[in-house]
Amino acid sequence: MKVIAVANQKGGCGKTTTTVNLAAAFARMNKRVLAIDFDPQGHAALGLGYNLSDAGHGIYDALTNMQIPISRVIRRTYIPGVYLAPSNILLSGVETELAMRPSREYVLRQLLADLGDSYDLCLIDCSPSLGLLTLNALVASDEVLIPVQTHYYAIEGLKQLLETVDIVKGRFNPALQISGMLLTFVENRTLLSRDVQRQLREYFGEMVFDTMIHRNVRLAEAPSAGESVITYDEKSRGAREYMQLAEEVFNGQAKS
Amino acid sequence: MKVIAVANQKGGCGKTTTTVNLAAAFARMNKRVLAIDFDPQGHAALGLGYNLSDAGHGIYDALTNMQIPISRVIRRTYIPGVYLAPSNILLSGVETELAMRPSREYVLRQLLADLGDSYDLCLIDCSPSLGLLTLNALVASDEVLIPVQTHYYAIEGLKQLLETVDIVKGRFNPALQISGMLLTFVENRTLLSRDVQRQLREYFGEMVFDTMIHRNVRLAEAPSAGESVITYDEKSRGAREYMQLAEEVFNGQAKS
Ligand SMILES: Nc1ncnc2c1ncn2[C@@H]1O[C@H](COP(=O)(O)OP(=O)(O)OP(=O)(O)O)[C@@H](O)[C@H]1O
Ligand SMILES: Nc1ncnc2c1ncn2[C@@H]1O[C@H](COP(=O)(O)OP(=O)(O)OP(=O)(O)O)[C@@H](O)[C@H]1O
Ligand SMILES: [Mg+2]
Ligand SMILES: [Mg+2]
Repeated sequence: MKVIAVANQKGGCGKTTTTVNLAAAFARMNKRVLAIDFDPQGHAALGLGYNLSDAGHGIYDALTNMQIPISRVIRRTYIPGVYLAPSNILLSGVETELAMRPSREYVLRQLLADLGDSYDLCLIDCSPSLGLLTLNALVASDEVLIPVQTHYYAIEGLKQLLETVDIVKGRFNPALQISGMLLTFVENRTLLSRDVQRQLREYFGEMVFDTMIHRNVRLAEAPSAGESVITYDEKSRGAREYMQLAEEVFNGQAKS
Repeated sequence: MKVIAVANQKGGCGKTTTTVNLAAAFARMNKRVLAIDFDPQGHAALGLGYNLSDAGHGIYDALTNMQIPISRVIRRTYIPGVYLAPSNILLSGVETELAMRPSREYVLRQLLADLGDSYDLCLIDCSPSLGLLTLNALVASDEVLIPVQTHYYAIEGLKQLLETVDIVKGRFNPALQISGMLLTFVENRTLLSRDVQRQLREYFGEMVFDTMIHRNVRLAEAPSAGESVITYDEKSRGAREYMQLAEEVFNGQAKS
């Protein structure tokens, strides 16, 4: 199972949109995909049509209760081939609960080891922070996919994120690689977006995916129908671009 | 001094953009304004033209070192009337450092008490989370201003945020009120934005500001010049709308 963390501490750069739509696109390629909602907001679950008020265990329970294996919190979604480990609001308190554990960075990694190869891919939607939850996701992953909005503030945080990836690689997970940087909210109409694209490609070169995700209202509409854009509007630009990204991620080498 | 926290755990809804431009708009009304960058990303500092690599103390030092009063970390910005307490990356570790303190929710409130009425207004730019830092901001504030993007995911988190505000009001800061909900990224062109606007006004009524902030590329360009939109492009829609918001916030009653 290839595990990919979708992470960036900058808020609103498209982490959840990427997790949900990439999962649906991989399923179209007949892969079995596990999506883990690692954000207490629970938006990946919503985007996959899951009703947050559903009772039952979530990823929080598997993290904090050794009696509950992760397989018991995984549910089917309406998309054939996509499975979900939902989050809930309790997840926002888990960082203090885990902080005292001896191997607190490896909790998720140990849970995923139980799954063996029951899935082809696992995508982890991270919250907009670099706390212990995101650290757990990076330690558990083979690759990290970094959505980057083509705006000015988005560039500033990348240095810090890459430093964090280096630290994780050095101390906890030597195999961690960067799957790539995904440019999001691209608008060729604005000088700002074109400028930031150019700067990111000049600065990070090969690390930036060829596929870019343009601003497309269909991507923002789909979650209100509890669907991925792939099923909500298959012909939209958003759907085509996430299908293209799935090809690039699955066939490509990690960028670094 | 009226203290307003700009908060919402949803990432990318316009917290920093609102803090920076509202501060500049208040300064135009001849108010003395203190902006506190309470997000380790340091974007409010960037938006106010502050160079993050500047040495010197920041809000982290005042929070963790009793010898350093907040007045020693406050600097002038290029905007007359706007002052800044910058953040730095150390701020991301402060939650664990403060967690063991007996009155850990009141640390910022105690710091601001030292300032008396040296400023008319204080705006606190919060990070996209509901952790101890944001809790400190809510406990230190008279009002909380909530930017809400007119997208589907944005609606979901509001219930949780309002519950958190109620808890803070009940246990730590009975005077805390909601300044209002500010609709951001408004686009009358899209059905989604119009739909979400309607839902928010129906559901939250008076709590929603009359002023709305439309999507406007000038707002995203201004930070790359290290300026607020008020000085970057005074005639832009973004500048006019933030000037209008400043009037509404300053003259209005808090919404609840
Ligand atoms: N390419 C796009 N075009 C238009 N809207 C988009 C696009 N990508 C995402 N969106 C919308 O923009 C908002 C932000 O995206 P999203 O919530 O996926 O970001 P995020 O990084 O997961 O945010 P957070 O930091 O809060 O977790 C959402 O309302 C989403 O529907
Ligand atoms: N009305 C607007 N029109 C166009 N762009 C905007 C608007 N408001 C904010 N932006 C841009 O959208 C991005 C997100 O805004 P901003 O960074 O202020 O949100 P935030 O809530 O502070 O994010 P975070 O959760 O990461 O702190 C920024 O690049 C900003 O320049
Ligand atoms: Mg998200
Ligand atoms: Mg911000």
